[in-house]
Amino acid sequence: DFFIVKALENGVQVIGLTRGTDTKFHHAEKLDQHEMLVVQFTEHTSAIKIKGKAVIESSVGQMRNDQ
Amino acid sequence: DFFIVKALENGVQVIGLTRGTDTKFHHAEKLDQHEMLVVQFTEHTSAIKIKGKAVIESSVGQMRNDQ
Amino acid sequence: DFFIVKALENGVQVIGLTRGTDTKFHHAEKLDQHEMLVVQFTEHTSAIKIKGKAVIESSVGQMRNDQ
Amino acid sequence: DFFIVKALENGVQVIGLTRGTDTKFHHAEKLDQHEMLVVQFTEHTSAIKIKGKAVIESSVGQMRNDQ
Amino acid sequence: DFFIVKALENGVQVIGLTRGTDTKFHHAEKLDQHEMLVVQFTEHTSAIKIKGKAVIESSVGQMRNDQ
Amino acid sequence: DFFIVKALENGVQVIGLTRGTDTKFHHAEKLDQHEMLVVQFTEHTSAIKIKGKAVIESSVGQMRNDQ
Amino acid sequence: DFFIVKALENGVQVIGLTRGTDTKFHHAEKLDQHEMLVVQFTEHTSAIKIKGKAVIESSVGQMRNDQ
Amino acid sequence: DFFIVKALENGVQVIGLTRGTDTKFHHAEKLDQHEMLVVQFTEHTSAIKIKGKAVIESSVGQMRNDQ
Amino acid sequence: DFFIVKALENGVQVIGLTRGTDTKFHHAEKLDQHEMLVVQFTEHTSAIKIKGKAVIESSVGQMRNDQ
Amino acid sequence: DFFIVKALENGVQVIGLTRGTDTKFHHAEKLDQHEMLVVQFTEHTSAIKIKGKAVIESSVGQMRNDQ
Amino acid sequence: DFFIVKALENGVQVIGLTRGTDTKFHHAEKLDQHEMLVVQFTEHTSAIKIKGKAVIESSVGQMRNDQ
Ligand SMILES: N[C@@H](Cc1c[nH]c2ccccc12)C(=O)O
Ligand SMILES: N[C@@H](Cc1c[nH]c2ccccc12)C(=O)O
Ligand SMILES: N[C@@H](Cc1c[nH]c2ccccc12)C(=O)O
Ligand SMILES: N[C@@H](Cc1c[nH]c2ccccc12)C(=O)O
Ligand SMILES: N[C@@H](Cc1c[nH]c2ccccc12)C(=O)O
Ligand SMILES: N[C@@H](Cc1c[nH]c2ccccc12)C(=O)O
Ligand SMILES: N[C@@H](Cc1c[nH]c2ccccc12)C(=O)O
Ligand SMILES: N[C@@H](Cc1c[nH]c2ccccc12)C(=O)O
Ligand SMILES: N[C@@H](Cc1c[nH]c2ccccc12)C(=O)O
Ligand SMILES: N[C@@H](Cc1c[nH]c2ccccc12)C(=O)O
Ligand SMILES: N[C@@H](Cc1c[nH]c2ccccc12)C(=O)O
Repeated sequence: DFFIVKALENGVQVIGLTRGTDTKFHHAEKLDQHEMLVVQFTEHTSAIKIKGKAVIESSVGQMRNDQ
Repeated sequence: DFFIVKALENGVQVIGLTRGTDTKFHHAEKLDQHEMLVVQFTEHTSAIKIKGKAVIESSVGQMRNDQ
Repeated sequence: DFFIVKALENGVQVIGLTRGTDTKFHHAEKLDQHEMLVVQFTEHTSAIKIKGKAVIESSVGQMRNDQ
Repeated sequence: DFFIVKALENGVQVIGLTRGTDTKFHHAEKLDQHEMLVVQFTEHTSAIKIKGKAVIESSVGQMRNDQ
Repeated sequence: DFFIVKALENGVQVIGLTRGTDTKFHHAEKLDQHEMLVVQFTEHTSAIKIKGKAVIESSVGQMRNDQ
Repeated sequence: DFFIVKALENGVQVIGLTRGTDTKFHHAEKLDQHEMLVVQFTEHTSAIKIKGKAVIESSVGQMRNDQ
Repeated sequence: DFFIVKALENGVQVIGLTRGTDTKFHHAEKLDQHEMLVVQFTEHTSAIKIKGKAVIESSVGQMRNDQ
Repeated sequence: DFFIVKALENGVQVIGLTRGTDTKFHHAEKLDQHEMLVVQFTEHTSAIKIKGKAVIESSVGQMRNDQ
Repeated sequence: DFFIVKALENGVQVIGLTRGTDTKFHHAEKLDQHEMLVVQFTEHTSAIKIKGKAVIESSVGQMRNDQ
Repeated sequence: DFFIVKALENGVQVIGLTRGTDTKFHHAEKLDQHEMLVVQFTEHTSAIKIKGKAVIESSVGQMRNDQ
Repeated sequence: DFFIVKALENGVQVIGLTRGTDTKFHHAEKLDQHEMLVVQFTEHTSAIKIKGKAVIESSVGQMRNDQ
């Protein structure tokens, strides 16, 4: 399972939350406008938070938050 | 299996319920309006509760509660 | 296998029935109106009962009981 | 494999038949009108009987007996 | 693999035939009109015979014998 | 893999041919008109012959021989 | 993988060719007109020859040789 | 993986090429016009050559060489 | 994974390139016009080159080079 | 899982981020305009960043950032 | 996973990049105009670069760079 995030503004953050009994932030990848990040769920990442204006393209459909 | 939650207001909670004989809350991720959270079912999470106005996009379709 | 339950009124119950030779209630998650619960079948849950007005969205289609 | 049963009247029964060389009733879950039950085939259940007016929603289509 | 049988008259029989070198009847489930039976193929059942007026709903399509 | 056979006349035979180096008839299930038989391929059955007027419904489509 | 052969004339042959370094005929099933044969590929059969007028229905489509 | 070859003329050859470091002809099945041959890829056959006018029906589509 | 190559002229070559750290030609199958070759990827072949006018039919679509 | 990146300008970077507890850049492949790069997720790469004007073609759809 | 590359000009290069912690060029296959190359991802190849005018046909769609 993977999805694509495209930043629609500067300063978008794609944040990985830890897999396991604890749920903490382990990495925040900052994206400038137009940059794209293709991410998987992994052994260490079982939830992913997106802050800032962005478009997500995934197998369950598109989701955008700039409207 | 994963799905995407987009908060339509501030203070939305995405709550993980424990897998196993007991069913308890193990984590509540708070989302401000427009923030998006992509979550999986995991070894520790077998049910997920969403409080507050939000849209869910998943392989079984879209579900929103702001209408 | 998972499905989504959205409560259409207060006091909706999503009840887990035990897997195995016995069939008993092991957990009842109460939902207020508009709250959503995304649930899996698990090692402990092989049947799930929904009491109260709700909409179910699943891979076999939508089922609602408020009509 | 799972399917959804919605009771269209009070007193609907969803009956689990045992897996194995014998075929006996091991559990009958009673549903009041509008209640919904989502059930799997399991290690103990390889046939399921529905008595009373109900709608079944499954991967092989919908089946209702109230017409 | 499972399918759904709905009885269109009283006295419908859903008969399990044994898996293995021998082919014998091991169980006959009797259905009254409107009753529904959801059945799997199993370790003990590799052929299923339906006597009486009924509708079958399965992944290979619908089959009815009341026309 | 399974398919459904519906007899369109009395005396239809659904014959199991043995799996293995030899190919022999191991069982012939006789169907009266309207009776339906749902059959799998199995450890003992790798070819199935149908004699008499019948309709077959399977994942590769419908086949009938009464035209 | 299986397919269905329907004989459009008497004397149709469905011939199993051996799997392995050698390719020989191990069985020829004769079909009278209208008879149907549903066959799998197996441990012993990796090619199947059809002589005479027949229709094949399979997951890759229909093939007939009577036109 | 299997496909169907139908000969459109006499003398069509369906030739199996060996799997492994070497690529040699191990078997040539001759087909008369209208004969059909259903073939798999196998432990010994990883390429198949068709000489003469024929139609191939496979999961990747139809291919014919008589036009 | 397999695909079909049909030669549109004489002298078409279907060339197998070796799997592994080295990439060399291990076999070139020559096709005359209209001849068809159905080929798999294998333990020894992880890239396949086609020289000359031909049509490829595969699960990712058709590709021809004679236009 | 793989996807295709096509550079729409010179100097596009396709950057591999490490799999594991740490998330660092392990490789940046530079693309000139029109060059195409087809990339997989791997044991070492669980997130991939694209800087510069480019088009991504993947199983979850197309994503471009030049509009 | 495989895809097809067709060269639209002479001198097209299909370059294999190494799988593992390092990302280096291990092979460049040169294609003349109209030549086609069908390539897999492999144990040694986890990224593939295409230089020059070409068309890619893959399960995620077509991508060309000659417009
Ligand atoms: N640590 C949690 C992270 C998580 C995944 N899905 C969730 C849903 C809700 C809350 C937390 C989570 C887990 O692996 O299970
Ligand atoms: N602890 C429960 C959580 C759960 C999953 N699905 C459910 C459905 C209903 C009630 C509880 C649950 C379990 O793992 O099984
Ligand atoms: N304990 C039962 C629960 C159950 C699942 N499916 C059912 C259908 C009917 C009645 C009970 C059930 C079991 O695991 O098998
Ligand atoms: N005990 C039977 C139950 C059953 C499943 N499918 C059936 C079909 C017909 C009759 C009985 C059955 C079995 O496990 O096989
Ligand atoms: N005992 C047989 C039952 C059977 C399955 N499919 C059949 C088709 C024809 C006749 C008998 C059968 C077997 O397991 O193989
Ligand atoms: N005994 C044969 C039966 C068979 C299966 N498919 C066939 C096709 C043709 C002739 C015979 C067969 C086998 O298991 O292989
Ligand atoms: N004995 C051969 C039979 C065969 C299968 N597919 C073929 C294609 C061509 C010629 C022969 C064959 C084998 O198992 O491989
Ligand atoms: N012996 C070769 C046969 C082969 C399969 N696919 C090919 C493509 C091109 C040339 C030869 C082949 C192999 O098993 O790999
Ligand atoms: N020997 C190479 C062949 C190869 C496969 N895919 C490629 C792509 C580009 C260049 C070479 C290749 C390998 O197995 O990996
Ligand atoms: N090192 C991280 C990389 C990563 C994958 N998906 C992510 C999503 C968000 C942030 C980081 C990541 C991991 O393997 O899990
Ligand atoms: N050596 C890298 C090659 C690679 C695959 N996907 C990539 C994406 C970006 C950069 C490099 C790569 C790896 O196997 O992981």
